[in-house]
Parts: sequence; C-alpha cells; structure tokens
Amino acid sequence: MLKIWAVANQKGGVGKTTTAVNLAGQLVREQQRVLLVDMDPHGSMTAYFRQDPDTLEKSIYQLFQAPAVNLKQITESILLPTSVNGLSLLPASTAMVTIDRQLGAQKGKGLVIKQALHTQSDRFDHVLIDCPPLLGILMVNALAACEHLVLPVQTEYLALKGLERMMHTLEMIIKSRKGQLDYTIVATMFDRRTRAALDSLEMLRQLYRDYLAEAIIPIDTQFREASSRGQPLTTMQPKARGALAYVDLLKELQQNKQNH
Amino acid sequence: MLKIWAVANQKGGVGKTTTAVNLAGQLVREQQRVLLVDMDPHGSMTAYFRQDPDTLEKSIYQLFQAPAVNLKQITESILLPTSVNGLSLLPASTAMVTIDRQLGAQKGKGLVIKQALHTQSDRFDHVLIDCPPLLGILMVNALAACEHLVLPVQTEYLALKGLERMMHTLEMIIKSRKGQLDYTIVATMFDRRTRAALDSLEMLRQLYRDYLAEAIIPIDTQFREASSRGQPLTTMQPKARGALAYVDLLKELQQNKQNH
Ligand SMILES: Nc1ncnc2c1ncn2[C@@H]1O[C@H](COP(=O)(O)OP(=O)(O)OP(=O)(O)O)[C@@H](O)[C@H]1O
Ligand SMILES: Nc1ncnc2c1ncn2[C@@H]1O[C@H](COP(=O)(O)OP(=O)(O)OP(=O)(O)O)[C@@H](O)[C@H]1O
Ligand SMILES: [Mg+2]
Ligand SMILES: [Mg+2]
Repeated sequence: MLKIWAVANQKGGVGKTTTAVNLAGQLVREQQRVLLVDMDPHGSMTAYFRQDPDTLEKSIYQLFQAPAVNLKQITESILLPTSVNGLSLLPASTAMVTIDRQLGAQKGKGLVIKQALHTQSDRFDHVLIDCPPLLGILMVNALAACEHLVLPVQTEYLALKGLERMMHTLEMIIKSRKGQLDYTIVATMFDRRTRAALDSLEMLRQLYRDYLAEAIIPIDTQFREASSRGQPLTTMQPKARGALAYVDLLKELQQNKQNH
Repeated sequence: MLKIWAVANQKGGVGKTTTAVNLAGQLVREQQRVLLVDMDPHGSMTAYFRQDPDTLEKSIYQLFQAPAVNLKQITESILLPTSVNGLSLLPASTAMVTIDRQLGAQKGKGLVIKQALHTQSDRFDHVLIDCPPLLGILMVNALAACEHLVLPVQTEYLALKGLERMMHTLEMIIKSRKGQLDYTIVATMFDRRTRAALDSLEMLRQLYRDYLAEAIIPIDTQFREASSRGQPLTTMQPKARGALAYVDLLKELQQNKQNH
C-alpha cells in the first residue's frame, strides 16, 4: 500500500523542501523504496539533486499535458534517480508556472498527480510531495493525492498568523475532497535562545495541541551544508542535531499519533 | 517624480517582505512619503501591519477587477494607514491567488499596478512593492511598474542556483518591456560564522560583480522581534545591526551605483 505524504505551507522559506528531503532520506535508511515529487515550479528540490528545472525536457509538466491513458508510461519516462540509492525523483520544471493559467478554469485537472502516483504503487513504498509556496492548481493536486499533510511552521509571530490563514483555506479544501485528510504541524528552524521563538512555540502548543508534532526541528547550519552537497542531512550525517530531529518526526508520523 | 522599486525572488523566505518593510521605514525617517504595495496573495506584508488578508474587503484584488477609468478612485479607496506615520499600504487579500487563473490568458492585465500607482504620484515620493515567491501575473505587474528591482538572496548554494534561474526569466521579461530595468542583488541572512555562507558570498561577488550591493544584511533575531510588534526594525530600533545594514543598502540604492 503506497503511503503518500505532502509537505505544504503558503509561507515561503519555512523548510518545506528540507522536510521532504530529510524525511525521504531517513525512510531510505529504513529500507523503504521512496519517491520524491517536486510540485514547485521554482524547482528547489529538483535543483537540490543537481537537476536543472530550466532545461529538463521531461518533468511533471508533461503529466498535465498528457491524456490519462498514457499516464503510467509518461510517469515512468520522467522518473529520475538521485544521489541516494533507493530514492527517485519526479522533477519540476520552470514551465510549470504556466499550468495555473492554462488549466485553471478546466475541470478534472485536480487529480492528475493522484492518478499518476497510483500507476507506480508496485515500484515504491512511500511518496513525499514538496509543494510550492502558493495555493494554486499544483498545491490542490498535491492535497488531493496525499493521505497525510505535513505543515512546517517557523516559530515566529507572522508565521503563526500565516498558519491561521492556511488553516482556513485547508478546511475549505478538505471539505471538497472525499475522505479525511490528517495533518501534522511541525515547528522548524527553532532557535531556543530567543524569547520570540519560545513564546511562539507555546502559542502553537495552545492553538494546535493535537496536531503539533512533539519533535521540534532546531536551527542547524548543517542543513545548508547538506544541500550544497546534494545529499539529505539524514543520510549524509545521521547524528547531526537537525537529522536526529527528523528521525523523531518520522517516528511520530509513522505511529500517526495525529490520527483524529 | 514617483520612485517605484520592487523586491522580488521566486525563492521563498529570503527576506523580500523584510527588505521592503525596512527600506520603507528608513525612507520615512528621511521624511519621504512612502507607499508599500503587497502583491503576495499570502499577504505577509499586510499581516505585518495587523491587517487580515483573509477578511479585508478592499485590496489590490479590486484593482484587477476595475475598469481603467475608475483606477484612481479605487486605488484611493483601498489605501490603508500603518503603525508608522508617513507610511501607507495597498494591502493584499487571499482572493488574489485566483487572479492568475482568471486573467492569465487576457491581454493588457500586465499594466494594472503601473497605472494605479501613477494616479498617486502627487501623494507619495516613493513606492516599494513586495512580490510573491512565484512568477505569475502579479509579479509581472510589479516588474512592469518598477524602475528598479531589488533581489534579496540568501548566501547558500541552492539560493545561488535559484538566482541563476531567476536571471534567465528576468532577462526574458526585461526584453519584453519598454525601457531599461536596473537591478540590485543583496545578500541577506548572512551568517559570517559558517563556511558555506562565506563561500557563497564570494561566488555571488564573482558571478554578479556589478549588480551586487556592497551592503550585506546579517542574520539578526531583532527582525522577528520587530515583525511581532508590527514595526519596521529601521524605525523601532534604528541602531540594531540589521537596521544599520538596510540604511547602508538604501544609501547605495539612492546613489544608484548599479546604474549600468
Ligand atoms: N532547521 C533548519 N536550520 C537551519 N536552516 C534551515 C533549516 N531548515 C531549512 N533551512 C534552510 O533554510 C532555507 C529555506 O529552506 P527550504 O528551502 O527547505 O524552505 P521552503 O519552505 O521549501 O522554501 P520555498 O518556499 O522556497 O519552497 C534553506 O537554505 C535551508 O537550507
Ligand atoms: N536578516 C535576517 N535575519 C534574521 N531573520 C530574518 C532576516 N531577514 C528576514 N528574517 C526572518 O526570516 C523570515 C522570512 O523573511 P521574509 O518573510 O521577509 O521572507 P520572504 O522572502 O518575504 O518570504 P515569502 O517568500 O514567504 O514572501 C521571517 O521570519 C523574517 O523575520
Ligand atoms: Mg521549497
Ligand atoms: Mg514575503
């Protein structure tokens, strides 16, 4: 049974790509066959694994142009290996930025990714979808395809306000889809030395008690080091502070304590 | 003569909103009449000044729905004051996320903001436009309206790759507009203690020598403090490290050393 998780937040730079990549790295260490899906037209995750979103001829863009009958064949033609054995990538391309304009009004384009991923359920155990920082058709596709949503949030005032707004939008989307969508909020880039971060964490705990992960991702400069080497921190340096926090987060997600 | 600058980068969380807000704060300290324009449907800058992008009835969204003849009247009806005397805001609303889908294919919607701002040239001396982390019709509007573009970039590997891609896109856009578009790249969230940041800064200097600002914005936790109080750091604590760096940046932009 293919497990599909998406990582999303309309706020930019909160650690969405870092979260998807590092959860995937740890899943590979646990012998899972993992697929990363880059739904961000800016292609941060694709660039993380040394592919160029500007020049790639085959990407998720092709899935939106294809007739449904060829979906399995097209999906397999765009799959790429990564620097990590057992970790594959469905890359993004900058052309995806036009999808909202081209297809926005058309019906039935909200399930393209879900259908494409289900053609791969014999090849992979786990899928992680990285979302763009915007609520458009690409994010809607990711939300329709996943059964669990991970929401990284920075521990600071504006980020909590942004989360409140995201929750409003999410509730609207969840109502329009068939079936439940569970979610887990995770505090990222936590700097325990600043008062503002401690206060925000306390506020997160009060506002979202049942949905907030116990695991907190600390600020760790090794994440940037890992991205400059094209490796998840969880596979490059499994004992780094940041990596250990993602191992804790994965344990919680696998126990799915947040199942309400 | 109204001076219009835009702050943009497709990468999320690099300090676009922080840059726009703090340059504006310093301009107000120099007795300029300043207008901030929030083109991001997520509305971080609008939330920064305690307005709610979810519930605001009047926002930039109305400008895209209005016939051109009413543009001056509509623009004035959506103007809001902020916590800082002399600083006004054209707010964003979450409804703006639909603009790409609604108007994307229509011609002539690329100049809405430029036209709206020129109706206000007797009220303001300076305009700063905050862009969303996505290249859509909202960003295209901001690029068409401004005469100078500020590009905040984090000093890390992936951000430099992202900037390269952004430059490709920018060159395409600049060719299609009438007249020059000057730009300044500014290194943000610089942490001089990490090797990766020093290497990336050096790379930025080599790749973009004439366009890179001398001023470097350091990591400063006071920025988050300021955002939790709804004040620019440059007006709340003008002597803070981060604020002084934006004062230096403003001096460079005003001398427009980057004019090529
Ligand atoms: N816990 C952390 N500690 C320190 N740096 C981090 C941490 N998590 C992420 N980063 C760094 O912060 C930057 C932003 O992270 P990332 O790109 O994952 O965010 P994002 O939400 O995916 O951004 P976007 O909105 O552009 O998609 C990157 O440079 C990354 O290396
Ligand atoms: N120089 C700095 N030092 C420390 N923190 C900073 C600095 N600049 C910005 N920040 C913090 O980093 C976070 C991201 O900044 P900001 O929201 O300005 O980025 P952005 O590029 O506008 O993001 P988005 O892509 O969502 O629009 C905020 O919490 C902000 O307070
Ligand atoms: Mg990302
Ligand atoms: Mg912003």
